[in-house]
Amino acid sequence: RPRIVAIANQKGGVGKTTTAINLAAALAVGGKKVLLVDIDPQGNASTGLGIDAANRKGGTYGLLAGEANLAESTLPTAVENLTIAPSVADLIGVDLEFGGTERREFMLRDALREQAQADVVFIDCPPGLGLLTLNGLVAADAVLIPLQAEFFALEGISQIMRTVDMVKRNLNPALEVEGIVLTMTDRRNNLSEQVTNDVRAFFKQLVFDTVIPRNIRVTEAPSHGIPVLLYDFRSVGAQSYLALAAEFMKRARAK
Amino acid sequence: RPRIVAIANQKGGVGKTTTAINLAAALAVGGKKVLLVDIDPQGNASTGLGIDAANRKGGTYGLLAGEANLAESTLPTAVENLTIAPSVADLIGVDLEFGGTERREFMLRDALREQAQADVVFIDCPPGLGLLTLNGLVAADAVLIPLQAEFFALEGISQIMRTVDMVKRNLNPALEVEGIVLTMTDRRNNLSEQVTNDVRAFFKQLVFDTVIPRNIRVTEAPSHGIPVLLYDFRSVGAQSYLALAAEFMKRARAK
Ligand SMILES: Nc1ncnc2c1ncn2[C@@H]1O[C@H](COP(=O)(O)OP(=O)(O)OP(=O)(O)O)[C@@H](O)[C@H]1O
Ligand SMILES: Nc1ncnc2c1ncn2[C@@H]1O[C@H](COP(=O)(O)OP(=O)(O)OP(=O)(O)O)[C@@H](O)[C@H]1O
Ligand SMILES: [Mg+2]
Ligand SMILES: [Mg+2]
Repeated sequence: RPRIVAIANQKGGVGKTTTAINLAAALAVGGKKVLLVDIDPQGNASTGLGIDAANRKGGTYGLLAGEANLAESTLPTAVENLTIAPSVADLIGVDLEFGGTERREFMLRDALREQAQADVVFIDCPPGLGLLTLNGLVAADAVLIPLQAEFFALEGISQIMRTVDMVKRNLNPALEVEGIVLTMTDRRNNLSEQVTNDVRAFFKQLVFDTVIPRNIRVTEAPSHGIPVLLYDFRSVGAQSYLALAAEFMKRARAK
Repeated sequence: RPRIVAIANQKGGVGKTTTAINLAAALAVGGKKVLLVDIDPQGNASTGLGIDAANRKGGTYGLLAGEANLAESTLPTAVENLTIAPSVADLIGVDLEFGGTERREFMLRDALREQAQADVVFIDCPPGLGLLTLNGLVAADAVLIPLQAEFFALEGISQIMRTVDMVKRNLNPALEVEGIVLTMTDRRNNLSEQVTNDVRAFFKQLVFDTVIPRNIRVTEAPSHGIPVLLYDFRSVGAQSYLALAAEFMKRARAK
């Protein structure tokens, strides 16, 4: 059974999608079979991996609605060992459409029950704490929380932690925190260093040693539809995600 | 009657809150009476203006739920002429709590009907296109769209434009696009320049001439609970928001 990890943080623009794409790719080039499930209506992970909107069929909406199984919803990517269940625009209406249904938080969990062909599954969640993010947290064994090294993002960390606790108590008792990954850090910037120090002091070993510095090559890669590892292997961004993948595996083995 | 402007973009982290705080402050120091309505459960605009969580009473949740009127929900800020209706944590549950009610998209519009004491009202919307953002768009005369000069943000611009069209057709025929504001631009960065050129070529005069460059003082100000104008008046960030305020007024007069 694959390990299912949701990548979530209600704060917008903190690097959820960038971490989903590049951590998944780094593990895949390392020989792990990885599936990326994109449940963000924006579909940035799907576009960032070069999946044309026309090829997405029912995508993850079909999975949630029970109209298609995982095998039918999954596509290959430009990266060997990395497959994706892409996002489609219909995801926008999920809160209002399924908000009143019985198993509304369990739709993704039920759809991923048959999954066998991967070692790791990552779920890229949208910003906010709506029904899509809840589905991601209920389907997951653990949650990885990207945290931008800035003030507003730091303010929001308690909200995602409270939500994880609520989900663990009421919907998914097995849910753990995989860890917190500091993103867009900048050693020359006092605020970034301060946020990094505060987060390590408070959350201790929950915080990955590996940080992802702000790096222009990371922002350029998705416009070419490939992960930064394939776009510029020597860049600080690519090397940081390789280091993150190694630490991810080390921490997973230690559990 | 004040002009009501929603600040919205479903893409996360593009500078909605930063623009809401600093544009509102720039207009206030210029002598306009401005009210900022924070309907984002994260409450970054409220914290960024120094409003302690303990002083927020029912906040904008009370407004939406019809439990308090605007006068009861509004607080002064450190900036003369700028008041705020702050966010409270109860906003998190609005989609599920009010998703099935009759006038679910009109709750904020109804609450702002009595508003008289301001020249301009800004509504800071959360990321995503949930019920809170819909309430912001239905209550507004116009929508201001901050757009980060990066690839994923550019990809999402068509989604917010489609949503604005839908709201205009079905819920708020008076809704206009106030304009698109390019944020976190960097003239030394090809991608940023390319996004800026693409957006101007496509959206033409909808795009404000004023851009907001990436500026570290902008990220530092909220940790002191004040707008960048009060934190570092000479900074590029402060001066850009003053220029944006001047252009905002010029464009509003021209309408
Ligand atoms: N290490 C980095 N260095 C530079 N830019 C980065 C880095 N990580 C992410 N970015 C950029 O920051 C922006 C936000 O990142 P991303 O879209 O991955 O965040 P997100 O949390 O998925 O956003 P949303 O909340 O909208 O889903 C993107 O334009 C991305 O290219
Ligand atoms: N001009 C700028 N220069 C540098 N940093 C900026 C600038 N504008 C915003 N930021 C920073 O970028 C981050 C995202 O901005 P902000 O929180 O205002 O975006 P948002 O769209 O409101 O996010 P959300 O989608 O979570 O509501 C914040 O940490 C903010 O301080
Ligand atoms: Mg994302
Ligand atoms: Mg915001």
